[in-house]
Amino acid sequence: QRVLAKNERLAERNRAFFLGRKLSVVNLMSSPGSGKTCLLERTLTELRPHVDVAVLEGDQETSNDAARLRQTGAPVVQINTGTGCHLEADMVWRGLSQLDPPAGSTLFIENVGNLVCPALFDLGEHARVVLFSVTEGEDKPVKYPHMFRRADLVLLTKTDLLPYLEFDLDRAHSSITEVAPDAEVLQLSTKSGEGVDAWVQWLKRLSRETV
Amino acid sequence: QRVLAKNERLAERNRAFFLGRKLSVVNLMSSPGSGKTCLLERTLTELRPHVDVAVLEGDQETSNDAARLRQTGAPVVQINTGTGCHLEADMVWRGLSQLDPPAGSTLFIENVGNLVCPALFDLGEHARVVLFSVTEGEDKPVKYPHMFRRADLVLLTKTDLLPYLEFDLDRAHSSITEVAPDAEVLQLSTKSGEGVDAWVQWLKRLSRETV
Ligand SMILES: Nc1nc2c(ncn2[C@@H]2O[C@H](COP(=O)(O)OP(=O)(O)OP(=O)(O)O)[C@@H](O)[C@H]2O)c(=O)[nH]1
Ligand SMILES: Nc1nc2c(ncn2[C@@H]2O[C@H](COP(=O)(O)OP(=O)(O)OP(=O)(O)O)[C@@H](O)[C@H]2O)c(=O)[nH]1
Ligand SMILES: [Mg+2]
Ligand SMILES: [Mg+2]
Repeated sequence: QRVLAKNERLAERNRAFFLGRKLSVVNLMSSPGSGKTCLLERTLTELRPHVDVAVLEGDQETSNDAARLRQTGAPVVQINTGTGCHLEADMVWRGLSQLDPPAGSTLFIENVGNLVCPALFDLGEHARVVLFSVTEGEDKPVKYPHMFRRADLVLLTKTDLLPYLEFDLDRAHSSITEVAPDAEVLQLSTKSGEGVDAWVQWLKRLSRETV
Repeated sequence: QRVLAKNERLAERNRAFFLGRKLSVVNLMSSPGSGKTCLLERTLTELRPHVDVAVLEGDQETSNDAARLRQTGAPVVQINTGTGCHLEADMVWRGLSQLDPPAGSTLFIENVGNLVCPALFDLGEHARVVLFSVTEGEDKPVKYPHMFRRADLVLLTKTDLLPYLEFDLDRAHSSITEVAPDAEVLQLSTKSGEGVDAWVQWLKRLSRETV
């Protein structure tokens, strides 16, 4: 519990920096492989002509995801957590000094792929976005409630695969509503493009509200 | 580190119980939704006529998975970890006294869906099996190396979906080999039945070697 109290204090410090630099900050969380990086690749390409963007990329090991995202031209700093299973506020603080994002940017934090631990660690972000892919089964929200309960937005991803799955969309939506009645929900596919516009609009709205 | 040392001691105690009761114990781990429970449903049905089976089911919340597995007729005890992100040796000890499996059984432990934390907690098991579904991307082994490094067997699941994905099997296999050169690898689908026989043979071999 001392770890969480310390993290809360550092999250406050991050929040103050975000306010000072007029950043709009999104923390992207999901199971491993739900599509966070693919979504960011597409999002950075769509946003960059209109809005300054920057990325802090969290992974246990490798900088594969950072390398993929740098191809969009956006500034990306990779944070490796080693055996750690989530990003913490002090890692983000250190990453920010390296990244030095321009004022008014949208900052994306791609967290370590994990539906459990990242839910407990506030990074100072404005919005918590949880991805949940249709290939994982309908019941993830009720089975991993702590992550979904604190989500501002739930993205149901890879909807292009629905024709090949026995996935019950109604059950998935009621599983989300049961745990996170206030969360917004968008369905999307980075392959077919479904829902990507609505997501980009959601980001522009967040930026207007925070910056 | 004190937590891991205590867990090691308790894992030894579990191992002694497994030896005493002549159990063959498999710890199943993966990301959320990689197909652990679907595989167990199929496996328990195939094994039950030949071998005694029993299951300890680990989840943050709900007993959805235990209810699914009980439909096979196998004895199942559900362990809920709350905000915990993995099973620990003492939870398994407590579950064992409830389960009271017959001598000579194969005991399956379905761990909490998480590619990070369960890798650090020995439960006293004979074999660590890591599932990795083709829908998650090829690079999971190198990005979450601690889990794969300690795997005895890696199961590449949901291969029936390969025709609809841009998934490079060679890259996935070399990603596994890079991190876990000694692990055996099987491809399977609980939908098409591919690989299920080879998996059941692997289990029977394990049971002969341990019991
Ligand atoms: N069909 C389909 N596949 C997708 C979609 N989005 C991502 N994928 C696939 O899902 C796999 C994982 O995608 P990533 O974007 O790397 O997932 P991630 O959440 O960033 O993974 P980690 O960072 O390792 O947790 C890759 O094989 C992608 O091709 C989608 O919308 N449709
Ligand atoms: N196409 C296909 N889908 C599968 C296969 N195995 C599992 N699934 C689907 O994958 C989803 C998750 O399966 P589960 O078996 O519940 O996954 P799990 O690993 O037990 O999930 P958690 O216990 O929540 O971590 C479900 O929607 C299944 O229908 C498979 O071989 N092929
Ligand atoms: Mg990623
Ligand atoms: Mg399961």
